[in-house]
Amino acid sequence: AVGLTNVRKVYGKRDNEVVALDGVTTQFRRGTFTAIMGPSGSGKSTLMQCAAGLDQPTSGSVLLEGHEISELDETELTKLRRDRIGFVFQSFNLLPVLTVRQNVTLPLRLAGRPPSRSRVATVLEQVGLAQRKNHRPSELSGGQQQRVAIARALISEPAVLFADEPTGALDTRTAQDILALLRHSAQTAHQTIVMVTHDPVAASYADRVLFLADGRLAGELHAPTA
Amino acid sequence: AVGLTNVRKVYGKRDNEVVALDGVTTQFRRGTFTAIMGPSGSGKSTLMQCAAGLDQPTSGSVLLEGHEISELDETELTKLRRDRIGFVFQSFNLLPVLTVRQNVTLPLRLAGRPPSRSRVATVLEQVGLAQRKNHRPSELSGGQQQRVAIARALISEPAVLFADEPTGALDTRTAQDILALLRHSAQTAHQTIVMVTHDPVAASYADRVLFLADGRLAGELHAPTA
Ligand SMILES: Nc1ncnc2c1ncn2[C@@H]1O[C@H](COP(=O)(O)OP(=O)(O)OP(=O)(O)O)[C@@H](O)[C@H]1O
Ligand SMILES: Nc1ncnc2c1ncn2[C@@H]1O[C@H](COP(=O)(O)OP(=O)(O)OP(=O)(O)O)[C@@H](O)[C@H]1O
Ligand SMILES: [Mg+2]
Ligand SMILES: [Mg+2]
Repeated sequence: AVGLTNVRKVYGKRDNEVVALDGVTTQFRRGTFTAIMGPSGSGKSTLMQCAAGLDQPTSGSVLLEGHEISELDETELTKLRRDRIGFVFQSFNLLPVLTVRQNVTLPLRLAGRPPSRSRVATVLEQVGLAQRKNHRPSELSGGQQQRVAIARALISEPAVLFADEPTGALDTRTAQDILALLRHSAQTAHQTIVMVTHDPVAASYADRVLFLADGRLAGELHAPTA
Repeated sequence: AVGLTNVRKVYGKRDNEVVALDGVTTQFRRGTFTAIMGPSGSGKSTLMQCAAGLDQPTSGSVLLEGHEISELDETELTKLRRDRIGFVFQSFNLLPVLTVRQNVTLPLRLAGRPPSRSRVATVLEQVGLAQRKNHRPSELSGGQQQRVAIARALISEPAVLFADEPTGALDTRTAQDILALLRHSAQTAHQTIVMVTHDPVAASYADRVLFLADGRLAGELHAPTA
């Protein structure tokens, strides 16, 4: 579903250059659940953004759902992301003036496919926020905001879900509910899930764990078949 | 250093009311390191904001460094916070147009006590960001932004440091460096540290752990004397 070949991402100019990704090659096959771990600043969010078509690599290729993203124009790329990709951002990126319900349904409404009342209710129930749908992000706790971001990414049943530290603000029990939800989606809906985490418990829900260090893949672990 | 007596915090109006804190009474004694744990939405951030004088409780009293905060006017409260309190926010609250260095030194400059070059260098070194001092928050990873927020709170050597999930965005190893730094400050500088976390490893660095659920204290654990 997603393939990266020799992806490099460099920020800044000559003297001020930061090499965020230094030649990453890997596959995220359909229906698999991959966790990505590594030190702060090792390139995890950058890798996710390049893989999801949110950022163009400096060099190398990204094949996303069969499309070479460097060959797509902005409109085609936006359409591909809107129809096939879900992204949970590390800093949530919720719209402060919209309610929980409006934030969660926005991408689908922009795509011209507004979700049914019952679909919205289901997703809010799954992340434990059914009671808060008319509140705004500033009236929610950190973990509640994170769950709104998760609901927004899940509601469109994306072919590929990218989640950048989706349980960072959650207590252990809520985190486990969310992780079980993600694993269930991968198994039953054949969704491809790519999740950055530094929580080993979260990583244990995945089929495989990739380790990133200094912008390069430093290792890989496969889960024992359950 | 900080005492809460029957603190209640209610948000919203009649039909839409949310009781974030439901009568919390506790002490954070000078030189102690307390961790606060509890489910997402249980009132941890609200407790911290009331204890630090960033928010006024609906009822009950907060004694902060000897001052009853409901009796202070805005100017006195601002001065108290500026001189004695450090706060690491759950969502960092960095200023996007300022560099790392400017963000870290801002509170002290506003207090009319700009820090020396070497003090700034020391603090940036302690959080592992010496190389990035001229970058802006948007050019940093999530964990790097969190560390800027930590450096900003530490640089003034506050009498009381409140840290709301300060290691949420950090990998295990960086988190341990930060936690060791905090514990060292509590022990050598007699700083009072109050830290919200849902990481049991982070909590193990504290002298005592308070458990919050539905806005009330639900239990307490004391660390075995080392
Ligand atoms: N301005 C507000 N209006 C309404 N409800 C609010 C407001 N601010 C906070 N709340 C609610 O108060 C409760 C406690 O919030 P708080 O942020 O203290 O939780 P928390 O324990 O820090 O959670 P987390 O672990 O998710 O950060 C939550 O249910 C939250 O939605
Ligand atoms: N716009 C930018 N300009 C310069 N450097 C950048 C920019 N964006 C990211 N970086 C740098 O690229 C490197 C990788 O960043 P990235 O956000 O991918 O790290 P990460 O592994 O997600 O870290 P964390 O665990 O802290 O979230 C970091 O050193 C970061 O500071
Ligand atoms: Mg990141
Ligand atoms: Mg909180």
